[in-house]
Amino acid sequence: MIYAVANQKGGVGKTTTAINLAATFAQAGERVLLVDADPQANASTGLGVRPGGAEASVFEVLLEEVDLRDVVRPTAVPGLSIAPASRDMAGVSLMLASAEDREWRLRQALEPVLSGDEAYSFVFIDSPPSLGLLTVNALVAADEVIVPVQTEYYALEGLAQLLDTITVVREHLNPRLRVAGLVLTMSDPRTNLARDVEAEVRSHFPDLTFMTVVPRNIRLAEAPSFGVPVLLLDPRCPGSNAYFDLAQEVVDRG
Amino acid sequence: MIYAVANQKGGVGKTTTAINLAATFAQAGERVLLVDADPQANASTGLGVRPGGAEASVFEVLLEEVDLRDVVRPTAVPGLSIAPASRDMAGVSLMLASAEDREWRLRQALEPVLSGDEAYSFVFIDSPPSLGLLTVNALVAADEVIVPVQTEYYALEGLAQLLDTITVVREHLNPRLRVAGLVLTMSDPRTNLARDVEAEVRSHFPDLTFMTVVPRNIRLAEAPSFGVPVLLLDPRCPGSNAYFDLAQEVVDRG
Ligand SMILES: Nc1ncnc2c1ncn2[C@@H]1O[C@H](COP(=O)(O)OP(=O)(O)OP(=O)(O)O)[C@@H](O)[C@H]1O
Ligand SMILES: Nc1ncnc2c1ncn2[C@@H]1O[C@H](COP(=O)(O)OP(=O)(O)OP(=O)(O)O)[C@@H](O)[C@H]1O
Ligand SMILES: [Mg+2]
Ligand SMILES: [Mg+2]
Repeated sequence: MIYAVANQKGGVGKTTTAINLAATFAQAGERVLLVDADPQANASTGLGVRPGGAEASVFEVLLEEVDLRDVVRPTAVPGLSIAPASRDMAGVSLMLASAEDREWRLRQALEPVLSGDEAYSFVFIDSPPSLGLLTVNALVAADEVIVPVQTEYYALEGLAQLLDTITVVREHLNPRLRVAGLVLTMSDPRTNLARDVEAEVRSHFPDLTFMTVVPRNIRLAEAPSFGVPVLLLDPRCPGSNAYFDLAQEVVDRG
Repeated sequence: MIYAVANQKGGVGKTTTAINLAATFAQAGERVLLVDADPQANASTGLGVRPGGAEASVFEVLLEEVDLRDVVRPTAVPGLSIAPASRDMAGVSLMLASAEDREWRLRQALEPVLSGDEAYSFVFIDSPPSLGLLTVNALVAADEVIVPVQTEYYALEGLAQLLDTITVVREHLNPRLRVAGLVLTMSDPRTNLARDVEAEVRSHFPDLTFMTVVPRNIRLAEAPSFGVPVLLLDPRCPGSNAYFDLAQEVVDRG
């Protein structure tokens, strides 16, 4: 099962959700791959993998210069591997402007790792804060989309546009694509704002919104500086518990 | 004086900084224009201007279909006008891919409003969370760049790349461009993470980092839902005070 984690609004918890969901599935014994499709390479550094340097990344994979299997690296979590991003990826949409299959590159690259002895049972794709070619590649490669929604006003604004984009991708590029769900993130239930935004999201999208709400929890923001998911830093903190519950819900809906 | 507010990391406070600095200068009696160069159009909605609809936006200005003066609208703050964004702007880099002057479109559009009776003394440009054509247009049009830096780990990661991009723009497109400063945002001084990140930013960029630190303050997140800057919602809250101090520092460094 391939999940894209996407939302063009910046800073809503895409990378945090991708890393911590992937780690929770790996800890449950699954073989999991995290693909970092964001030139910021936050998912890579959040798992202790430094971008740059001589090694190839998802960038060369999209240009079809190397095979995805040649860029995959292990992480601190047994069972979780990562295909790291690189800064150069920011230029990929101009470099592939004339390629017929430009939206399909990531999906084609993933084909070989989805079957056989070494197959991954779960793939998570972290995407950048935009609706450009990298996010489209993630949506074309995915079976389902997980949409983190920060419980703040601006995050509400972009939801309709994102769901429109997902519909367009489903109609023209990937008929199997469906929305796994919206996950409310960084929620501070003591504030009216978080409660109001949550109520509004649940009333507009009652069936699409996960019951699990990820609370604002400093341990989630601290974990990246140690290069590990939060469940390795502090397995009993509210952040770890929330992503464990979310993983359970994602499987139940799957 | 034209200020671009830029950082490719998402959710670090670009829109919040652009709106509240612009409003603070307007309240001090200056004629101020806020240009929304982000297809998310958060600066527009944060000032009560709904994107979409029949009216033209910065999108048509960049395509040279209309004059900037024809899209400028008043806001709830006397002295502050806005040139709103539109969702369609997400496609502008492909639409202008073959235009020789594609990086100069915003700068050319601003020329007429910088002199004469109706001239603006300050222009703030809000940019999207990427280093694509829209952000480059903001950097080419600007005299100075204000860089919001959230006091969290991932926000540190992208700083070097952003400063590299600013150097490239200065060398090839806009020789006058300089960095006004880095402003630490959403800081919760009770956490080690915020203190550590602040210490790291100040040690790496001692002269570039503003003394003013914008604290995490719920009023800043609530103001956009009322379509007003925080100084109209709650003039004495920590958010309003911080942006007043920051405006003072920006002027002192100018
Ligand atoms: N539930 C949470 N509680 C506290 N901090 C969080 C939480 N989720 C994410 N963060 C922190 O908030 C910041 C933004 O999160 P993150 O980088 O995951 O968002 P993003 O959507 O991937 O951003 P971008 O749009 O730049 O890709 C990060 O510093 C992260 O560590
Ligand atoms: N100092 C602050 N205290 C509390 N909330 C804040 C503060 N600054 C910004 N916010 C809120 O945090 C969220 C992110 O801020 P904002 O949208 O301004 O960032 P941005 O960098 O413009 O995001 P994007 O990358 O999507 O353009 C918004 O919901 C905003 O209201
Ligand atoms: Mg991210
Ligand atoms: Mg913004």
